[in-house]
Amino acid sequence: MIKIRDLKKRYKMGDQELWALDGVSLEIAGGEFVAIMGASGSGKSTLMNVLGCLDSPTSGDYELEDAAISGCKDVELARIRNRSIGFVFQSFNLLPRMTAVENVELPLLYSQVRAPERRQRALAALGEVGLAERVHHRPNQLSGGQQQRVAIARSIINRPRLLLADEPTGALDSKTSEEIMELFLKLNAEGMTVVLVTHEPDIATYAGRVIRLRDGRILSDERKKSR
Amino acid sequence: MIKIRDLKKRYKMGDQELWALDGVSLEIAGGEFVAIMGASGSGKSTLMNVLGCLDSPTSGDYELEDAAISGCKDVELARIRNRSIGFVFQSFNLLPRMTAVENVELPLLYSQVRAPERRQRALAALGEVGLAERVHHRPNQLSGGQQQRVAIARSIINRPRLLLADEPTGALDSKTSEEIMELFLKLNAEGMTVVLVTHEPDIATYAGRVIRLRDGRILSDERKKSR
Ligand SMILES: Nc1ncnc2c1ncn2[C@@H]1O[C@H](COP(=O)(O)OP(=O)(O)OP(=O)(O)O)[C@@H](O)[C@H]1O
Ligand SMILES: Nc1ncnc2c1ncn2[C@@H]1O[C@H](COP(=O)(O)OP(=O)(O)OP(=O)(O)O)[C@@H](O)[C@H]1O
Ligand SMILES: [Mg+2]
Ligand SMILES: [Mg+2]
Repeated sequence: MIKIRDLKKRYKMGDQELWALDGVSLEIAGGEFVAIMGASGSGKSTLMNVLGCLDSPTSGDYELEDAAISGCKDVELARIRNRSIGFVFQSFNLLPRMTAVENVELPLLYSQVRAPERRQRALAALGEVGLAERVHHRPNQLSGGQQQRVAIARSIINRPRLLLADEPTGALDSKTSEEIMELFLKLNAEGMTVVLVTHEPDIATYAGRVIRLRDGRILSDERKKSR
Repeated sequence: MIKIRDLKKRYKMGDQELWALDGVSLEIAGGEFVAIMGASGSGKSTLMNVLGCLDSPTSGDYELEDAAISGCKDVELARIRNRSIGFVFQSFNLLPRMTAVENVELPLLYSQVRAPERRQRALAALGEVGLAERVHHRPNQLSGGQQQRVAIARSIINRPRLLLADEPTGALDSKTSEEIMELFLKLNAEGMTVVLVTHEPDIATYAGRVIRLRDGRILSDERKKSR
């Protein structure tokens, strides 16, 4: 599903260069559940942005479902993103003037789904993350953890083939975190590939494989022993 | 230092009412180190906003250092906030067009400190949170955890008497979290009162007292046994 080879991402600031990704190579098969860990600033969100077709690498190759991403034009990237990828951003990125249910419906606007079905599916997704009673609240009327859960509901409403989640439980208490991880496990069992960034070992244990980054490179890549 | 009695905060949405705080009473003495815990949506950030003079309660009393806050005008509240309180917001709230060091200097603009000393103190605060090499980056050139640390540096630059920190380590890996908690312990030993919201038991153990909220009320309030 995902093949990246020698991926590099350089930021230039004046005459300084920062290699946020410094040669990352890995393959993720369809249906895997992968956790990405590493210190603050090690390149996790940068890697997720490249995987999510939100950012292009400085060099290296990226194939998503056998399609070479590196050569894609913006229009093509947008199409791939909307149809195949669900993304939970580290800073949620909700639209402040729309309610929870309107935010969750957004990915369906690109599809052929009509308004009544969009609304019903968005309400169902909000139910799945425990927010049935907050559907008409706007982001500034929601707690931090509630905003994060709206972002999660939005990311899964299209039942994407690939879910990229950057710290999806960072703002959640342990009980709510477990509910969200059980939801991801269920979607993964139904075929969705899950790649999630986390700092918490308790969250990483839900994954079948843990990749650790350090200074823009892979430090280790370990699969769980099968039971 | 802090006395709140029967604090309530109601939000009205159409004809629905939501009591985010539903009768909270507590006292915190100067120099304490308190952790506030509770499920997502239980009222923690709402309580912090009232303690930080950013929001007024619907009813109930709040005395900060023996001054009755409930009756204050906005100008007076702003003066108290700037001089006595440091605040780390759950969503960081950095100014996007300013660099890290400019963001950290902001609280000193209200004081009599001149520009060269402001710059030197802001650089020192950024050093204390491990960001000496990111001082001229703007927020969108920083990782999530780096943005959080800029917010922390900004909150302590005035050496406020009261530090209110809402999930200050939420975006940080465990090593960086420990460094930040050691910094808070040091400032607390120097006399700063610390009230921090956290979901993580490992972070709460740094505090001498843990207050748990549920549905806008205090569920429990326990002090650590002294050693
Ligand atoms: N402006 C508002 N209008 C309506 N309801 C609000 C508003 N702000 C907050 N709420 C509601 O008040 C409740 C408490 O919110 P608060 O932000 O204090 O929770 P919290 O304990 O900080 O949660 P978290 O751990 O998720 O950050 C939530 O259920 C939220 O939906
Ligand atoms: N636009 C940019 N310009 C310059 N440097 C950048 C930019 N974006 C990110 N960086 C730097 O690249 C590095 C990696 O950032 P990234 O956001 O990928 O880290 P991360 O592993 O997600 O960290 P965290 O755990 O704190 O979220 C950081 O050191 C950051 O300062
Ligand atoms: Mg990140
Ligand atoms: Mg909160």
